[in-house]
Amino acid sequence: SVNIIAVINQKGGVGKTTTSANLAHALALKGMKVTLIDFDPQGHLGVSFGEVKHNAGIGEVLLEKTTLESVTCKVRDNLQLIPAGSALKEIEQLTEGGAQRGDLLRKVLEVSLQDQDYVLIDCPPSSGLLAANALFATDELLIPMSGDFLSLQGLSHLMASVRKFEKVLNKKYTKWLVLSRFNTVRRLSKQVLNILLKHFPQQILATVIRENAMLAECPSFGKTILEYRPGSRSARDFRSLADDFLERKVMN
Amino acid sequence: SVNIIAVINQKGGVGKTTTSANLAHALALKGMKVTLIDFDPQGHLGVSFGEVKHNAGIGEVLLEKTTLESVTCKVRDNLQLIPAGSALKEIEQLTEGGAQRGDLLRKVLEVSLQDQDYVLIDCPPSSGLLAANALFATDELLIPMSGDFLSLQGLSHLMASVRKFEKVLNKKYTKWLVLSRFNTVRRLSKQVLNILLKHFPQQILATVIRENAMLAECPSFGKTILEYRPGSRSARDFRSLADDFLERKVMN
Ligand SMILES: Nc1ncnc2c1ncn2[C@@H]1O[C@H](COP(=O)(O)OP(=O)(O)OP(=O)(O)O)[C@@H](O)[C@H]1O
Ligand SMILES: Nc1ncnc2c1ncn2[C@@H]1O[C@H](COP(=O)(O)OP(=O)(O)OP(=O)(O)O)[C@@H](O)[C@H]1O
Ligand SMILES: [Mg+2]
Ligand SMILES: [Mg+2]
Repeated sequence: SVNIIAVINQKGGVGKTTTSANLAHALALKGMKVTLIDFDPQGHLGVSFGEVKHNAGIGEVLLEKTTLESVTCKVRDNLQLIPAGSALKEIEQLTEGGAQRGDLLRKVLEVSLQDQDYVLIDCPPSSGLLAANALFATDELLIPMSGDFLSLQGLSHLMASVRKFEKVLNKKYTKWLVLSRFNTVRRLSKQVLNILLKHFPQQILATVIRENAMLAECPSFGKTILEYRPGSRSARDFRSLADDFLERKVMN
Repeated sequence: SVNIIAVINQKGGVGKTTTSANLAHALALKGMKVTLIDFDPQGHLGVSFGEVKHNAGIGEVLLEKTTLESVTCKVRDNLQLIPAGSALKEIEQLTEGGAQRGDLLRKVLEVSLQDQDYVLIDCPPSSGLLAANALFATDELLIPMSGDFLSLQGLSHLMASVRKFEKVLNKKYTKWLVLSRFNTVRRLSKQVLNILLKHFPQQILATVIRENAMLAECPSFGKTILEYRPGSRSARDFRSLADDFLERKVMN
């Protein structure tokens, strides 16, 4: 059965979109069937694949204006993308419907994408109805973290909201941390890593994604790092992260 | 009369909080009377000044649970902070009140802080009711930008929403870009700067804030760069940015 994973962290700029795009492509190159959902109205996941023209996307599907199949684009072998769509921002501001407003995505995914191995949901940097929909729809979280203090603060904020969802929905999330934008020489990065190892034992994926200009460049070509610089350190980082993800290989 | 400025960019992690905290302190050290408002429910501006204990803040004031004076904290000479407060996140999800939901902050600031020279509002990475409140309440925008492609994409998204507000509210914002987290050796950073100079002539403040580990470290001590490493390159960057801000000195 399909694994649905939210790539989530309400702290901005920690590498959610970069992790979603490049990890998904690395998994697809290893033969996994992967679907990406751009759940951020900014639409940066679509941009990272050169898919900028789509007006309709997951937003329109959740508002029942169209079907999921009609907005699903095959972007690479074994990899399809469901763009954000111009209506996605309206979900954040829905005022009618109470708690059901958080359950829209789960209802759609319950009957779709069953032929896939993985569905990755790239979440926006906020804790509103879009984040709630992602948390209702999934049991597994991939949490990109950058190696700095405010990112650590953000993590404790995220954990508090995850715990609330666990209580209300009576479930327990499997949580994986990914160290992204990691600067291996900075003292602060090492300190942050030590704190994370203490508080999240056996939950930090073994490969660290190092800070590298190429990762900031490749979205401007609509390419992932695996095709922009396949022989680079960063491409190796993501291939190795894909292995860890599949084998649940963590740092000790 | 008081200048109210929104430090805004819905793209996450571009340096909104870092710019707010350090610029405000640099202005205060030059004798300006400055008030910071932490308008992000994450509360990272408060954390950057070591102010973590406050339960009540601007959120409670907007919901009319308390007064502005009672939540205003003097944090340094000439510098006061209005923390986020635990209720701020509720503003994002207000369902009653229509357009008035966007006007809450303006109404409060209209009758407050008149003795100040500057009020800086640190905005969250989203485009919901909190961003709307900041845009209703101010005529001037300070837009931190990091030197990478997705940040450029984010800027065109921001400009589109700013234009909508200008039309609906029938006003024109003064806009200043600040290059933050700038990596002076990266080719991409220079390319982004050239694109910005073309599209935003006379609107980019002359001083670039360079990427430096110290700026990521100082929030962990509850200090600004001006007091953590007063002799450092980054402290000089912010003192110089404060001069540009006061004199409207831009890049040519
Ligand atoms: N390892 C890395 N090395 C260098 N740059 C990176 C790395 N990871 C991400 N970036 C760059 O940093 C910026 C932020 O990353 P990204 O947009 O993926 O974060 P995000 O968490 O999705 O942001 P948002 O909160 O706005 O959704 C982007 O410009 C991206 O290209
Ligand atoms: N010039 C810089 N050099 C090094 N690190 C920086 C610099 N500016 C900001 N940072 C670090 O980058 C991270 C993001 O910056 P910051 O939190 O200020 O951005 P933001 O736009 O306020 O983020 P959010 O969108 O989550 O509100 C922080 O950990 C901060 O310490
Ligand atoms: Mg993103
Ligand atoms: Mg911030």
